[in-house]
Amino acid sequence: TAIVRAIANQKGGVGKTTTVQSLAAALTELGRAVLVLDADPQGSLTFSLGFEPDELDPTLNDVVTKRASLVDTILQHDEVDLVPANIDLAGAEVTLLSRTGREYLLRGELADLLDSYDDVLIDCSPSLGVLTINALTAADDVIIPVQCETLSHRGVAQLLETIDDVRRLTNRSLRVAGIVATMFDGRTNHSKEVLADLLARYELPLLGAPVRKSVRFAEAPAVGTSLLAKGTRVPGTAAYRIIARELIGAEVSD
Amino acid sequence: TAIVRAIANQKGGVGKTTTVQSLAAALTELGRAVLVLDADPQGSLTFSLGFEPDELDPTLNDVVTKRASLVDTILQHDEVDLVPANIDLAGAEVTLLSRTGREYLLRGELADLLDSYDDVLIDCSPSLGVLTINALTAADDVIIPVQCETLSHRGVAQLLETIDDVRRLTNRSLRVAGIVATMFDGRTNHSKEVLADLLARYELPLLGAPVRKSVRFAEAPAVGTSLLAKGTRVPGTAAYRIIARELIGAEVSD
Ligand SMILES: Nc1ncnc2c1ncn2[C@@H]1O[C@H](COP(=O)(O)OP(=O)(O)OP(=O)(O)O)[C@@H](O)[C@H]1O
Ligand SMILES: Nc1ncnc2c1ncn2[C@@H]1O[C@H](COP(=O)(O)OP(=O)(O)OP(=O)(O)O)[C@@H](O)[C@H]1O
Ligand SMILES: [Mg+2]
Ligand SMILES: [Mg+2]
Repeated sequence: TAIVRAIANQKGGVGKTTTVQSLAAALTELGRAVLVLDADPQGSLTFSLGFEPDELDPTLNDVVTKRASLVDTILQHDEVDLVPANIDLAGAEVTLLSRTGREYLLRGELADLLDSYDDVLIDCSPSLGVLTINALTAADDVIIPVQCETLSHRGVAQLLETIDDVRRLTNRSLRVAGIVATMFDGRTNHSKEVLADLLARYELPLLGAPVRKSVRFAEAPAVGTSLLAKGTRVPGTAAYRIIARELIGAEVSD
Repeated sequence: TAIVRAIANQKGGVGKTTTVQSLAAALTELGRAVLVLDADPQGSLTFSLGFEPDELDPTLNDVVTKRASLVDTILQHDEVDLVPANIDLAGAEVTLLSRTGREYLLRGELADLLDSYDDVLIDCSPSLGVLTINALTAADDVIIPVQCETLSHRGVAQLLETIDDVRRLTNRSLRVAGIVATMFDGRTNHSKEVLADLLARYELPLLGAPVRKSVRFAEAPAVGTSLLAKGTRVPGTAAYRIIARELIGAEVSD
């Protein structure tokens, strides 16, 4: 049965979407069947996989409004299967506000799909609202991408508090898999200092190796496929491959 | 009477907070009295000005829950006056959901303060929720920071649609001042191509000059003051000074 992982950090622009797409591609290379789920009304993951979010029907919002089931929304991409999202999803906070058990929507919908995949990766929006709480309630573990800069570091304490709440209230077995250090700039001390402080302060494991900054990552979303699938060789793609192997417990043999 | 400007882009991590802090410092240098308002539950602006968000009382959330008026929350900093925020503000979406005229809260609260300042800058969170709608309803104009990368570019069309809605429904005179190109990397073509495409596609003015990437900006929040106030000389600080002059119609004489 699939392992469900939420990729979350309410700080914006830290590499959540890039991490989901890159890890999904790396896990596919290792022969795993992967479903990715876009839980961000921005639809960045949907767009990064080459789809035009506003032209899709149904999407995750149709599951929230009960017009469709999750399996009806699944799109196939050369790398992975995708549950897409678009801006309609911005209404989810209000749609779900008074619904009993609103935190368990994703967990319930994913239950029937767990036998069809090895990994489910959920891309969260930059907020701790109802969609991110749904992702944390549905997940077995959480991966926290952190840009190694002061402002991104601050949100981690808040996120860990929210994870504690979820573990206490809606998902007793939720674990933190660890931190992915994204957009790492090895040339400056700032990245190194922030990373060292982060790991010491929160006693969280660093997954694999830091992912180095490369403009190739910023260019990739325009062509609708991950750097890994394109065969682009930058230090960052190797780092994501190491992280994927570590997540599934495979021997790292790079 | 003060000009109210909302600094908004629902894409995360594009430099909204950095732009508010840097422009505020540049406007202060030009002799303007500036109030900045943190409308993001993350409290990044509050933190970047050297305060510890969780220790503050009252904050913007107390204005939302009617425990305090806006003027009660104002903190003085060597550069600017600040209306602070912390994570309590994450409850605003729910608190305001059924309140009549909920979009006009900030505009109403700011009305008494407009005679005390020349500029009010509002730092928005990475979402198009009720707090950002409040900022757009209270604002005279909107400044859109955009990181010159594909994923950040996508959100601009959505934001312009939301601005059109606000102009039609709650703030007839809202203008778009223009785009601030943040974290510009002059060494690669990607930044240049995305910027050129952005300006052509949306027919928006580019304010001043692109703000070049520098790790100094990522380091600044840790010391609680802007690069401009510290006297750090990087291309980015000069760009923010040019943008500030352009905003107030002053002769650019660098
Ligand atoms: N290793 C890297 N090197 C350089 N750029 C990167 C790297 N990883 C991601 N990026 C770029 O940084 C920007 C932010 O990344 P991304 O959109 O994945 O972050 P996010 O956390 O999902 O943002 P949001 O909070 O808006 O959902 C994107 O333009 C992306 O292409
Ligand atoms: N010109 C620049 N060069 C390099 N780094 C920068 C620059 N401007 C901002 N940064 C850094 O980039 C990161 C994102 O910037 P910032 O937090 O201001 O964006 P934001 O849009 O306010 O994010 P959020 O969506 O989370 O509110 C921060 O670590 C900031 O210090
Ligand atoms: Mg994202
Ligand atoms: Mg910010």
